[in-house]
Amino acid sequence: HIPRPAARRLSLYLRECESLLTQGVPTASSESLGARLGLSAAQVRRDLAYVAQAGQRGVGYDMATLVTVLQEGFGLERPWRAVLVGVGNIGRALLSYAPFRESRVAIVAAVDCDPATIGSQWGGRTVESMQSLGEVVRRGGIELGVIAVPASAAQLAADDLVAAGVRGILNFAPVQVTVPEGTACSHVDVSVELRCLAMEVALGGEH
Amino acid sequence: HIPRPAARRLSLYLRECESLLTQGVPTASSESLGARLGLSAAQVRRDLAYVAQAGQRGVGYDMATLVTVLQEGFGLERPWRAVLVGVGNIGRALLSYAPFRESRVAIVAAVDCDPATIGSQWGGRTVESMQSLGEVVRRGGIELGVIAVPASAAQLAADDLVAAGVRGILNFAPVQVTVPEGTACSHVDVSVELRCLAMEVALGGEH
Ligand SMILES: NC(=O)c1ccc[n+]([C@@H]2O[C@H](COP(=O)([O-])OP(=O)(O)OC[C@H]3O[C@@H](n4cnc5c(N)ncnc54)[C@H](O)[C@@H]3O)[C@@H](O)[C@H]2O)c1
Ligand SMILES: NC(=O)c1ccc[n+]([C@@H]2O[C@H](COP(=O)([O-])OP(=O)(O)OC[C@H]3O[C@@H](n4cnc5c(N)ncnc54)[C@H](O)[C@@H]3O)[C@@H](O)[C@H]2O)c1
Repeated sequence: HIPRPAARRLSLYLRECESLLTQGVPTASSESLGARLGLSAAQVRRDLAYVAQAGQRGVGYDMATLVTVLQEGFGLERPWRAVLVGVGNIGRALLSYAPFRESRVAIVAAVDCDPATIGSQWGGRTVESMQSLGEVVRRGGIELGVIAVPASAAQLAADDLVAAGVRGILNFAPVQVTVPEGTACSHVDVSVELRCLAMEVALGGEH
Repeated sequence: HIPRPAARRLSLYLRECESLLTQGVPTASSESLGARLGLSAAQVRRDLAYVAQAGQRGVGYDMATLVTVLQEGFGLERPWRAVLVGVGNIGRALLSYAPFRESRVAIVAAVDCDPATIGSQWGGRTVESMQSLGEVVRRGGIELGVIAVPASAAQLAADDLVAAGVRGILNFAPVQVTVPEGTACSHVDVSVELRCLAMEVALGGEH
């Protein structure tokens, strides 16, 4: 059982190790991994203990091993497929982002309820109708959903995604959506991020 | 001193209270506030104790009082102004979002380095050149910056924002940027969010 804050940090270590590996850096210490992320070496060591990894004294962690272990440990050794619900400002940005076309977690389909948007193409995906969400999910072997509809439509979109069989939802709408036990749900709320940033500055950088 | 996770939850309570108030709901219990956010009543009470608020037994919290206290406690009773650096996919989505034109934390200006983008208008803001960032920040009384440039340009954008005098940065690029002590910096990384979601699903919803 890995708590979500630790899972998020482990995902950040995976990204840093992948980038070190592509730069030809074979090993890194917990100090240097931590420094890249603004974390203490002790935090890095504690987190990597979740995946039974310990660095070698004086050498550090082997980047190739860490990448493999982190990918396998979290089911990321295989591709994950997501469907986007809502192709507006945010939706178009996500579909236009090349890494989301073929990365380990890829947005492979998109649906919308607006006839003017249905049929349009973004980054090689053709927008389908909301009614065909169930079919899109089944046909595409899709396990994840991204909600980018207005707040008033977000809960309905979540219900439709759960009914279609997705097991995880990323919600961009500024409301909490309820999902059944067993469905993972996370939330990106840019308005809250901006507000928290202002709070931190108002508190004089105390955080 | 309020830890950042608590500040983030307090910002969520503020949003929920604002929305209850506009629906004409004068009070709410810690249970009902918690239920709207997937948090326990005890967590809500602990957090609101940071701003010296305690609910009345049997009645709960007064929404109008809570909104005022949360806004005042975090410097949100006055407007905050932000500048966007990078007007690409994400940048255009942020500029096209009506709430960011005039909300308590508003994106009032935008800069870019691409001549084809400089001069374009999005949501009533005209994109200026990266060279004029210092002038834009001074002229606009801007305290916050949003980074929406490619990863390779993110650190430079952060340095330019700090040099221009902003005190808080929200970074969308998938790299950590370093800022001096005293500058607040937070990070929205959609790729990490998607990856964490897949991890949660792979771990069988354990989180
Ligand atoms: N744009 C931003 O920068 C930004 C920032 C913060 C939060 N958000 C939130 O993200 C969400 C998306 O924002 P946006 O700016 O992309 O909105 P938008 O209005 O540009 O796009 C919404 C899209 O969803 C579609 N839609 C509406 N109801 C639907 C339904 N029931 N089923 C399927 N599709 C439906 C619309 O046709 C439209 O294409 C909103 O909840 C918004 O509050 C956006
Ligand atoms: N689009 C998405 O959905 C998405 C998802 C996850 C992460 N991101 C990250 O968000 C950031 C922005 O992504 P995007 O898709 O909007 O990129 P984009 O390429 O569409 O836009 C980048 C913009 O930044 C400008 N720019 C480049 N260098 C600059 C500099 N030195 N100073 C000022 N402006 C500069 C470019 O002219 C362009 O307008 C990237 O770091 C990207 O990795 C984007």
